[in-house]
Amino acid sequence: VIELQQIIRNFRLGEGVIKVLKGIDLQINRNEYVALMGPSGSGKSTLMNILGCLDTPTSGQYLLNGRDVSKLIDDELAEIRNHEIGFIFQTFNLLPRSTALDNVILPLIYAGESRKVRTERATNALEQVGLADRMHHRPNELSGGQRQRVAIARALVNKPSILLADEPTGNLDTATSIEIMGLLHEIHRQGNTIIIVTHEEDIAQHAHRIIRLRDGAIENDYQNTDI
Amino acid sequence: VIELQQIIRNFRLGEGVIKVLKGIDLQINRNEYVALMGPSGSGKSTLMNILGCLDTPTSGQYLLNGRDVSKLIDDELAEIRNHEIGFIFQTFNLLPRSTALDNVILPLIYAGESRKVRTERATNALEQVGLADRMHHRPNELSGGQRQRVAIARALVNKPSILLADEPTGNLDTATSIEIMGLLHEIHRQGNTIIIVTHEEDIAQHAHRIIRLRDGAIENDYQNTDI
Ligand SMILES: Nc1ncnc2c1ncn2[C@@H]1O[C@H](COP(=O)(O)OP(=O)(O)OP(=O)(O)O)[C@@H](O)[C@H]1O
Ligand SMILES: Nc1ncnc2c1ncn2[C@@H]1O[C@H](COP(=O)(O)OP(=O)(O)OP(=O)(O)O)[C@@H](O)[C@H]1O
Ligand SMILES: [Mg+2]
Ligand SMILES: [Mg+2]
Repeated sequence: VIELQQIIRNFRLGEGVIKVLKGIDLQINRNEYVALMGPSGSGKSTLMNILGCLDTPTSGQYLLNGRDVSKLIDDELAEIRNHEIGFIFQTFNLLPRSTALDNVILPLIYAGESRKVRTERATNALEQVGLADRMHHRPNELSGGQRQRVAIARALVNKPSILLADEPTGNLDTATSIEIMGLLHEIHRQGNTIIIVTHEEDIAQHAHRIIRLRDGAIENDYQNTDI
Repeated sequence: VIELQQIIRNFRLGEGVIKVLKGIDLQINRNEYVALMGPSGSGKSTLMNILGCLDTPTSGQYLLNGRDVSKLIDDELAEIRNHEIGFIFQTFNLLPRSTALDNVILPLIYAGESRKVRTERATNALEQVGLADRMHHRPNELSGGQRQRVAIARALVNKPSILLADEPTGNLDTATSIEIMGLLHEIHRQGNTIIIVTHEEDIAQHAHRIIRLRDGAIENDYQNTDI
């Protein structure tokens, strides 16, 4: 379902060029559950942004469900980002002046759902992450882990077939993390594809395959036999 | 050095009142190393904000080095926040349009240090967290873990005697976390007081004392005998 060929991503900074992804070759099939690990700064979020069609590689090819992403027009990309891919950002990226509920409703507005369906589904998603009693709080009236869970609910609400989760339990206590990993398992069980960035070995152990990045290149890519 | 008596913190939201801290009694002596744990939403960051003189309790008393914090004037509070207390925020709170270096220099400007000393100390602090080659990047040109390390460097640069760290390794891989915990140990060894919020048991094990919060009250407060 995902095929990356020689993906390179450079950033220009001042006079110099920073080579962040140095030629990534990667194939991920439908319904795989992949953990992406690696040191801080190794390029995990950058890779996730490319996978999520939020960033364009400097060179190389990205085939998503057989289609060359660089050849898609804006409308097709918007459709993919809204319906096929759910993204949980490392820094949440919530709208600061909207409530938790309105933040989770937003993707449903883009998807053209009716008001009744939107409120129902968003409320449901927030209940699933344990935030039923925080729906009308704005982000600055929520704890760090509660904001993270709003970001999770928002990513799930359009039932995407590919879920990209960048450190989804980074701000959660053990008990809440277990609940969230349970949610992800259910999504995986329904046939969807999950790619999770984590620096915690316990969380990575939930995945069937582990990919380790170092300095912008894949250092290791193996099946998780302890699962 | 820190004494909290019946600290209550309520938030008003719409028609209702949310009772976030429900009467905290706490005493922390000089040079203690305390881990503060508890479920998401239990009140850890709210408690840290009160300890850091960034928030005022609804009722109760906070004695810092024997002085009643509620009786201090603005200049005295600013002095405490700038010289005595270092705060690593759960959401980093970096200035988005300043470089990493300028973010770390900021507390030194408030402290009235000369330009030469400021640049030297800030550079040093960034080297200590492994960001020597990222000093001129702005936050949106840094990875999540790199931003976290800028926040750490900024908190240390005025050599505070009390360090409040809210999830300081939440976005860091294991190897980088070990380096940061090593830094904190050195600060502790020099006689300073450390309070660290963490949801990771491995990180909490570095502390000598563990305080567990639940629903805004202290559920458990014990010495870490495994250390
Ligand atoms: N301004 C506010 N208005 C209303 N409620 C608030 C406000 N700020 C925080 N809260 C509530 O206070 C509670 C405690 O928040 P706090 O940030 O202290 O939790 P925490 O223990 O740090 O959680 P986490 O581990 O998720 O970071 C949460 O339930 C949150 O929704
Ligand atoms: N806009 C940019 N300009 C220059 N360099 C950048 C930019 N964005 C990211 N970088 C650099 O790219 C590298 C990879 O960043 P990325 O966010 O992908 O890392 P990461 O693996 O997700 O790290 P972490 O675990 O800390 O979140 C970092 O060294 C970062 O400094
Ligand atoms: Mg990242
Ligand atoms: Mg918190």
